[in-house]
Amino acid sequence: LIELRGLTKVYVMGSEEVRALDGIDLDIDRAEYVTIMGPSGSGKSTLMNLIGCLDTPTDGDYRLEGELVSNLDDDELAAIRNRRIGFIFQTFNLLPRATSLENVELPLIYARVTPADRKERAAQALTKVDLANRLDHRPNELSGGQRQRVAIARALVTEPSILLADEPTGNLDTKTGNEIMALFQQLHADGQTIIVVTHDPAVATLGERTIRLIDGRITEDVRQTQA
Amino acid sequence: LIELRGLTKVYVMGSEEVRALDGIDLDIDRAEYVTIMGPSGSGKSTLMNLIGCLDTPTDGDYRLEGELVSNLDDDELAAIRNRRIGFIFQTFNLLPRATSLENVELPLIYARVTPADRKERAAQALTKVDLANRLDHRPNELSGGQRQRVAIARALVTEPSILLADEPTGNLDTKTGNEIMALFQQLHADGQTIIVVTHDPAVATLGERTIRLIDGRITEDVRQTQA
Ligand SMILES: Nc1ncnc2c1ncn2[C@@H]1O[C@H](COP(=O)(O)OP(=O)(O)OP(=O)(O)O)[C@@H](O)[C@H]1O
Ligand SMILES: Nc1ncnc2c1ncn2[C@@H]1O[C@H](COP(=O)(O)OP(=O)(O)OP(=O)(O)O)[C@@H](O)[C@H]1O
Ligand SMILES: [Mg+2]
Ligand SMILES: [Mg+2]
Repeated sequence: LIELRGLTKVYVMGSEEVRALDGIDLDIDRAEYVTIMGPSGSGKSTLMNLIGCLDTPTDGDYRLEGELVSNLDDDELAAIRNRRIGFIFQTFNLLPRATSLENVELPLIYARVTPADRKERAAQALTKVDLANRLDHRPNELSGGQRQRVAIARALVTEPSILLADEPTGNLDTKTGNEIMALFQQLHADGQTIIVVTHDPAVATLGERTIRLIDGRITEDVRQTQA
Repeated sequence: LIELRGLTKVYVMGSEEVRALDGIDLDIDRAEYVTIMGPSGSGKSTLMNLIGCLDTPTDGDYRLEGELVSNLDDDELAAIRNRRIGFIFQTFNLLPRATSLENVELPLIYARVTPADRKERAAQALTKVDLANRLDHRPNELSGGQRQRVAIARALVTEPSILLADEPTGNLDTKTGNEIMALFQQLHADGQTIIVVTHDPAVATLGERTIRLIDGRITEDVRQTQA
């Protein structure tokens, strides 16, 4: 499903160069559940943004279902982002002037779902993350963990075939975090591909395979042996 | 040092009422190291904002060193916020167009430190959180955990007598998180008062006392017995 070859992302700042990703070779199959760990600043979010077609590499190739992503035009990329990929950002990226419900409806607007269906599906998604009583709150009227859950509901509402979650439980207590991971598990059971960046070892073990990044390179790629 | 009596914060939304804090009674002594835990949405950040003089209660009293905070004027409140309290926000609240160094210098500008001293102290604070090689980056050129560490450095640079940290390790890997908690420990050893909101039980045990919030009320207040 996902093939990365020599994927590199370099930021040039004046005379300095930051190699955020430094030659990533990685294959992820359909329906795999992969977790990614690594120190702060090691390139995890950069890698997720490239996989999610939100950014382009400085060098190297990214094939999605055999297609070279760099060959796709803007419309094709937008279609992939809106219909196939659900992205939970490390910093949530909610629309500040929209309510929880409106924020979660947004991907369904792109998918051309009717207004009545949109409202119902968005309300269901928010109920699944235990925010049924916060539908009309705007982000600044929500706690940190509630905003994170709105971002999660927004990513799940389209039932994406690829879920990319960048530190989805960072602002959640253990119990609420477990409820979210159970939702991911359900999605995986339905055959979807899940990639989770996490600093929490307890979350990392929920995947079938854990990849470690240090300084923009993969240093470890371990498949959990399952009973 | 800190006395809260019947502290209440109610948000009115149309015909609904959200009781974010519902009658908090709490005493915190000088040089105490307190951790606060509780489910997402239970009122932890609201409590921190009130203690940090960033918000005012709907009801109840807050005495800081015996003084009723509600009786203080804007200048006195600003003086408390800028010189006595260091605040690490759950959502960092960095100036987006300033560099790491400039963001950390900001509290020192209020404290009327000379430009040369400011730069040096800000650089030292950033070095302590392992960001010496990121002084010139702006927030959008930093990883999530790097932004969190800039927010931490900014709160520590004034050597505050009261440190309020709202989920300071949420975006950090275990090793980096331990380094940050070691900095807090040093500050505490110097006699400062530390209050940390955290979802991480490992961080909560570093305090001398753990308070639990549920639905805006304190349900538990446990002093760790120390060897
Ligand atoms: N626009 C940019 N310009 C320069 N450097 C950048 C830019 N964006 C990111 N970086 C750098 O690239 C590196 C990787 O960033 P990335 O956000 O991928 O890290 P991360 O692994 O997600 O970290 P964290 O766990 O803290 O979220 C960091 O060292 C960061 O400072
Ligand atoms: N401006 C507001 N209007 C209405 N409700 C609000 C507002 N701000 C916060 N709330 C509500 O107050 C409650 C407490 O919020 P708070 O941010 O203190 O929670 P928290 O314990 O810090 O949660 P988290 O662990 O998710 O950060 C939440 O249920 C939130 O929805
Ligand atoms: Mg990141
Ligand atoms: Mg909070």
